[in-house]
Amino acid sequence: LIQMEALTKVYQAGSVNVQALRDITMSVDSGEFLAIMGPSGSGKSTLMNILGCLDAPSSGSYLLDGEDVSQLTRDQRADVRNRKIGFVFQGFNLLPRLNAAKNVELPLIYGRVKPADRARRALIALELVGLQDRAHHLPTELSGGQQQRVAIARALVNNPEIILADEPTGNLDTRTSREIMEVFRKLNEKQGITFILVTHDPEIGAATDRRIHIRDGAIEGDERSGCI
Amino acid sequence: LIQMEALTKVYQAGSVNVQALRDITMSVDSGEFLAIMGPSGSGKSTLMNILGCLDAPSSGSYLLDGEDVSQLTRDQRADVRNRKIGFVFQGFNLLPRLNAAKNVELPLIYGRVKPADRARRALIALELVGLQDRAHHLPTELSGGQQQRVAIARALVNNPEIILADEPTGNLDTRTSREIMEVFRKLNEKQGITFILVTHDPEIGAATDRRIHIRDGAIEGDERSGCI
Ligand SMILES: Nc1ncnc2c1ncn2[C@@H]1O[C@H](COP(=O)(O)OP(=O)(O)OP(=O)(O)O)[C@@H](O)[C@H]1O
Ligand SMILES: Nc1ncnc2c1ncn2[C@@H]1O[C@H](COP(=O)(O)OP(=O)(O)OP(=O)(O)O)[C@@H](O)[C@H]1O
Ligand SMILES: [Mg+2]
Ligand SMILES: [Mg+2]
Repeated sequence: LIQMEALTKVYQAGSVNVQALRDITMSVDSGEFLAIMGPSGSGKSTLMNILGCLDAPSSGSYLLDGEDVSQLTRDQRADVRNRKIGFVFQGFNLLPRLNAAKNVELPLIYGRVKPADRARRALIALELVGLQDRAHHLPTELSGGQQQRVAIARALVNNPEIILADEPTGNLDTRTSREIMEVFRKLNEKQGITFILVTHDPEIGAATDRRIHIRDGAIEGDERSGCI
Repeated sequence: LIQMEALTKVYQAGSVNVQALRDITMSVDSGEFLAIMGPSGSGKSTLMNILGCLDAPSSGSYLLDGEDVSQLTRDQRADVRNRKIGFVFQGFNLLPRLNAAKNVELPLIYGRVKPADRARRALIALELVGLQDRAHHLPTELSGGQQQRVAIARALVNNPEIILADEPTGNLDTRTSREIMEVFRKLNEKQGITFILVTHDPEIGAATDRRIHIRDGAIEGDERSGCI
């Protein structure tokens, strides 16, 4: 499903070059459930942005479903993203003037789903994350963890092929984190959705099948559960 | 130092009343190092906003250094806040057009510190959180955990009486979290700064002297380390 080869990403901040990703080669099969882990600043969100077609690499190639995404135009990338990928951003990125339900509906508007169906599907997604009673609250009227869960519901609502979640439980208590992981697992098992989660939490990492470890922009480990 | 009596906070979202805090009575002595813990949506950030004089309660009283803050005007609250309190927000709240150093300098501008001293003190604060090499990056040029650390540096730079930190390690890996907790502990021991941390992380909670547990807007537990 996903194949990255010798991928690099260099940022320029002022007069300095930041080598955010160095020579990343990795592959992910359809239906996998894995975590990307590593220290703060190691390149996890940068990698997720490229996986999610939100950003282009500086060099190297990224094949998604056999298609070379690094060669697409911005519009073509946006189209791939909207059809195939659900994204939970590290900063949630909710639209401040839309309530929870309307934020969750956004991917369905792109897919030209009728209003009544959008509202129904958004409510189902909010129920999955335990927020049906907050459907009409604005983001500013929600707790940090509730905003995070709205962002998760928005990523699920379209039944995408792949869900990329950047620190999806960073603002959640232990019990809510486990509930969210159960939701992810069910979607993975029943609908075959591929999950790539960025996390600092070793407990979340342990609940996945495979962990890719990143440090200073490079992969330093790739291990699966059940192997000793 | 802090005394809350029968404090409540009710929000209105649309036609519904949300009872975010119910009858909170608690006191904190100068120099304490404690955590506020509880499930997502239980009222922690609401309590922090009132402690930090960013918001007023719906009823009840809040005495800070013997002064009834709930009766102050908005300007008077802002003055207390700027002099006495350093705040790490759950959402970081960095100014997007200022780089890390300039964001950290903000509390010193209020205190009318000279530009050369501001720059020096901001750099010291950034060194404490390991980000001296990112001083000139904008928030958008920083990782999530780096933005969180800039927010922490900004809260420290003024040597306030009290530091309120809402989920200060939510975006940090284990090692960086421990380094931040060491910085907090040193400031508490050497300068007597009072620390109130909101956290979901039991490891962070275990590293404090006292934990106040909140559920559905009410205090359901208040326990200290070293007592059985
Ligand atoms: N402006 C608002 N209007 C209406 N309801 C609000 C508002 N702000 C917060 N709430 C509600 O008040 C409750 C407490 O919110 P708060 O942000 O204090 O929770 P929290 O404990 O910090 O949660 P988290 O751990 O998820 O950050 C939540 O149920 C939330 O939906
Ligand atoms: N637009 C940018 N310009 C310059 N440098 C950047 C930019 N965005 C990120 N960086 C740098 O690239 C590195 C990797 O950032 P990234 O956000 O991928 O880290 P991360 O692993 O997600 O960290 P965290 O766990 O703290 O969220 C960091 O050192 C960061 O300072
Ligand atoms: Mg990140
Ligand atoms: Mg909160």
